[in-house]
Amino acid sequence: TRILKTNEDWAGRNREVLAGKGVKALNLMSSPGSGKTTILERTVESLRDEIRLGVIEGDLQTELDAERIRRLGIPVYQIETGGGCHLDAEMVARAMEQLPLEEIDLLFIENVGNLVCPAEFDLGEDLKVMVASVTEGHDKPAKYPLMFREASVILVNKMDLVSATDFDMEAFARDVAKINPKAEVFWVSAKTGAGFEEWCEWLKGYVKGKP
Amino acid sequence: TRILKTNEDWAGRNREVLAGKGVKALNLMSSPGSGKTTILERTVESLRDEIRLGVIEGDLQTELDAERIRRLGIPVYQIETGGGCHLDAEMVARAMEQLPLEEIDLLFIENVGNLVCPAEFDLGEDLKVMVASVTEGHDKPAKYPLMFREASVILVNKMDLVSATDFDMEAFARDVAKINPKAEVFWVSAKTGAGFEEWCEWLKGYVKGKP
Ligand SMILES: Nc1nc2c(ncn2[C@@H]2O[C@H](COP(=O)(O)OP(=O)(O)OP(=O)(O)O)[C@@H](O)[C@H]2O)c(=O)[nH]1
Ligand SMILES: Nc1nc2c(ncn2[C@@H]2O[C@H](COP(=O)(O)OP(=O)(O)OP(=O)(O)O)[C@@H](O)[C@H]2O)c(=O)[nH]1
Ligand SMILES: [Mg+2]
Ligand SMILES: [Mg+2]
Ligand SMILES: [Zn+2]
Ligand SMILES: [Zn+2]
Repeated sequence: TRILKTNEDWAGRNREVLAGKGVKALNLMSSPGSGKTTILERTVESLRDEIRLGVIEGDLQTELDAERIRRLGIPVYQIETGGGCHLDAEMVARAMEQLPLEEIDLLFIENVGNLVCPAEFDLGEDLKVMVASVTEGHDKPAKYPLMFREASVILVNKMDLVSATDFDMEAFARDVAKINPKAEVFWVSAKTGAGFEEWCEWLKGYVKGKP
Repeated sequence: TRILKTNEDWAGRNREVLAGKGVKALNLMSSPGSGKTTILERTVESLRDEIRLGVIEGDLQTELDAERIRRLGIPVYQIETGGGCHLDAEMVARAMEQLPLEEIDLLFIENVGNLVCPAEFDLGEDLKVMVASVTEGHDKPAKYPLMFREASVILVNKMDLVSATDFDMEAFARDVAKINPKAEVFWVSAKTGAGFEEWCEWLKGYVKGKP
């Protein structure tokens, strides 16, 4: 009989395949429009000469995000879920088959924009990275705690707009520390490039450092 | 045997109860942090002398949103889903039992911040109203079409920030027209009050006009 693979099975298999090819994978999550793709664009432009990068994009519909990454000349594959509110490990396994993994050191998986369930589905990634935008308000860690708890890195984006909002950086940082004291927090602007030196340094250390 | 009520059963029952008490109900949806609660605050301040208002709040955790509405002195009940990414009709039925419906003309149900599945669950409301923030980008109707298709009203919020973003109003309006040409679109700022006269006029007409 055909035993339906669980998400854990697929995730475990993905992790083996990626480890076998020496590829580090990050699962990038946020609300819709927090700036995941814009952050990827600037990250690729900063690191492409030092690290071999690849991207798997996840959306309900369209290739819009993959097209933005494709313009940068790195391998990218677009998953269209058709309506599903998160990526799962089987979708990612299929996408991995379409990418030249032996030519990639660091693979970003941009998940569907959703601050709830993507954090519950292991894709086979090494780490979860989330983006929070200052325009969304500083109460999101308290109101949507799961993803903030699961993330190893939190990028607080759109800092160029912070003075035009009532975003309270201290309240946000306090709530994050309560939920996930070990999280690495970067305050960035994908528009102006603020904070990207620190973020890219962290990425380089992560790719080169970890076994 | 106890037959498990489906969501449709609960929604139908809610609709009967609300119609019986002459209450109109709107299901308010958006991404996290688009401004649903801020829009409700300003709407209540503008209309409380003309229309008897009530609110059901839906979040994963905390009473933060209900506390903001309670300060305005109208009936409000907070649903905490614990982790669920959308409200369902049974949760709303329980919440309705906690509200003085005979004292309410217009009931807002603020759904969990999520641009995907809340649009798939009928709560027993009359209409779906969604909020899109200019800070999220103008590509959301194309990328997350379901909710834009289901909404009768679309409030484009944070217009006070539009010149600080690359939000293309024409592209957004074109994409909305492709998906849902009948949708009523209001361009508003819950911060400055821009567009609220039109929105509140529409609400008054809706509450007074419809059978
Ligand atoms: N002002 C400002 N705008 C930004 C910044 N980063 C992204 N944006 C804008 O935010 C909007 C959404 O950016 P995206 O990168 O498409 O967001 P996303 O998280 O990838 O969105 P989805 O994939 O649809 O969930 C666009 O209009 C961007 O131009 C930033 O640092 N500052
Ligand atoms: N500049 C500006 N900020 C706004 C506007 N409306 C809301 N905000 C801000 O946006 C952030 C989120 O607003 P909320 O009203 O809490 O958003 P929400 O959709 O209710 O969020 P959730 O319930 O957590 O999904 C807060 O920091 C608000 O101050 C607006 O019109 N302009
Ligand atoms: Mg994107
Ligand atoms: Mg709210
Ligand atoms: Zn989901
Ligand atoms: Zn859901």
